[in-house]
Amino acid sequence: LIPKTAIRKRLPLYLRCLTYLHQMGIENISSQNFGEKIGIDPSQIRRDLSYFGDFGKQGVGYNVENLLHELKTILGLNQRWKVVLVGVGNLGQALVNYSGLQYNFDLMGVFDTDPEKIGSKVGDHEVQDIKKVSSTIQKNGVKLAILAVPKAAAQEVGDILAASGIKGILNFAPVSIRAPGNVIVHNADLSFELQNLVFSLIYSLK
Amino acid sequence: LIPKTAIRKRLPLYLRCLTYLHQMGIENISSQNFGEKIGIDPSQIRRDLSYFGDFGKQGVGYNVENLLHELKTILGLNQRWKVVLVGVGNLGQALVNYSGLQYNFDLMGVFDTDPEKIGSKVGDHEVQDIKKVSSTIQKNGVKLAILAVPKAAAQEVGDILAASGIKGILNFAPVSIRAPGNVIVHNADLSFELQNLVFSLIYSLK
Ligand SMILES: NC(=O)c1ccc[n+]([C@@H]2O[C@H](COP(=O)([O-])OP(=O)(O)OC[C@H]3O[C@@H](n4cnc5c(N)ncnc54)[C@H](O)[C@@H]3O)[C@@H](O)[C@H]2O)c1
Ligand SMILES: NC(=O)c1ccc[n+]([C@@H]2O[C@H](COP(=O)([O-])OP(=O)(O)OC[C@H]3O[C@@H](n4cnc5c(N)ncnc54)[C@H](O)[C@@H]3O)[C@@H](O)[C@H]2O)c1
Repeated sequence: LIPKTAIRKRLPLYLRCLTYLHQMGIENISSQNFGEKIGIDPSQIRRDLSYFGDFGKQGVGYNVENLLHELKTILGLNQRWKVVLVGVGNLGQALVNYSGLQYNFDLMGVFDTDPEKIGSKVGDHEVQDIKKVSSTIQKNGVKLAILAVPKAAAQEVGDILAASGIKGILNFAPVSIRAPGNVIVHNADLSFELQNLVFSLIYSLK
Repeated sequence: LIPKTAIRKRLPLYLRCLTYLHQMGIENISSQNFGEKIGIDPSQIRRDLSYFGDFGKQGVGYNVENLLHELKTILGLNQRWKVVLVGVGNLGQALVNYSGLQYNFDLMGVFDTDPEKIGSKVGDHEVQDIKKVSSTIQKNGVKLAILAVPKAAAQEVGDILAASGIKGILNFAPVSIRAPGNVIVHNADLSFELQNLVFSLIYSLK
């Protein structure tokens, strides 16, 4: 059995790092260098990856492109995922237009309660009334939702999504929302990105 | 000497997890449970934390509030950091209004090139012309910048920031920007948050 935490926690870090290495045109990387970049013991990396197959070559390390492709397959990113977005304010509009989402995700609809916004176009999408989100989720078999509504509306909208059959919610509102056991909620927090920058800065100033 | 990667990579994960535990009202956590939640070997956690002092109690584990406070001090988050934001479009406006940034960061100014935006108010801030960013950075000793401009403008604005004395850039534009050796660039990518949600979903469906 693959240890639960490896999948949930370490493999995404490997994938993120490999994505950057690939963008930088790096072809091979040793488990030593790889470990150094992501802060994980190289022997742990080798153990994690050996569950899935034999990707590294003695003395050469891992081929970045090949490993990236394998990891994407293992982690379900070689298929596309349908997503709905609820809350088409500043953050929602920035997400609708963001090119980075197009690689693995198909936005099936964007929803809001503001009568001024409903019917208007954001990117390629027409803003729909939140009343229509359940039928969109059920008709298209949508599993994922992005929640970009104000704090006060987050729980109520989370309940609507869970009742419609959504399985995963990426919540941007700065509040923890309760969801039934079969729905996974991840809280996104951009201030952690800024905190990470501070850590790197402090360490490098030493 | 504290191993370089621990600071850079693992401690932020500890901090993020502790922040959620604290929000949930959890008082103590064993290194075993802690490791399970973040996907890091409990003995690695104990080794990392022992560099900084003796925080855990035999049999009880770590006190969440106390450890959170200690980690914040170690990682420089017990002080406030000055930040400037460049690019006050959809994403920039969502960031200016985001309550999560107020805990550790002071926004010293927001800047854009769009004449329609310059002079207008976003949250508590008046949008300033990008021409003024250098003097704001130098006058206030600002170290951090958030880059929320289109891809095409990212490198040019990055150069202005580096020349003004900025030490860390959080870049949201979907392009890698070059910066001098004394400037750290972190690329934020919200689609990784969505990818993380997919990993959790796939694993829990098994
Ligand atoms: N986690 C982060 O890093 C981060 C960063 C920025 C903003 N935020 C948060 O994201 C959320 C959105 O921020 P914003 O700047 O876009 O806010 P905004 O006010 O511009 O947009 C919110 C949108 O949600 C809509 N809405 C309100 N109630 C709704 C409901 N019941 N159903 C559907 N739509 C509803 C509004 O009509 C509006 O269009 C806020 O909660 C904010 O705190 C989080
Ligand atoms: N990394 C992520 O997860 C993520 C998510 C959403 C959007 N984005 C990216 O963030 C950026 C901003 O997105 P948005 O939706 O807010 O775009 P937007 O077009 O709404 O806003 C861009 C702003 O930058 C300003 N600008 C352009 N050139 C400038 C310059 N030289 N100096 C100062 N300001 C300048 C524009 O006037 C505009 O106000 C884009 O590059 C987008 O791809 C990234």
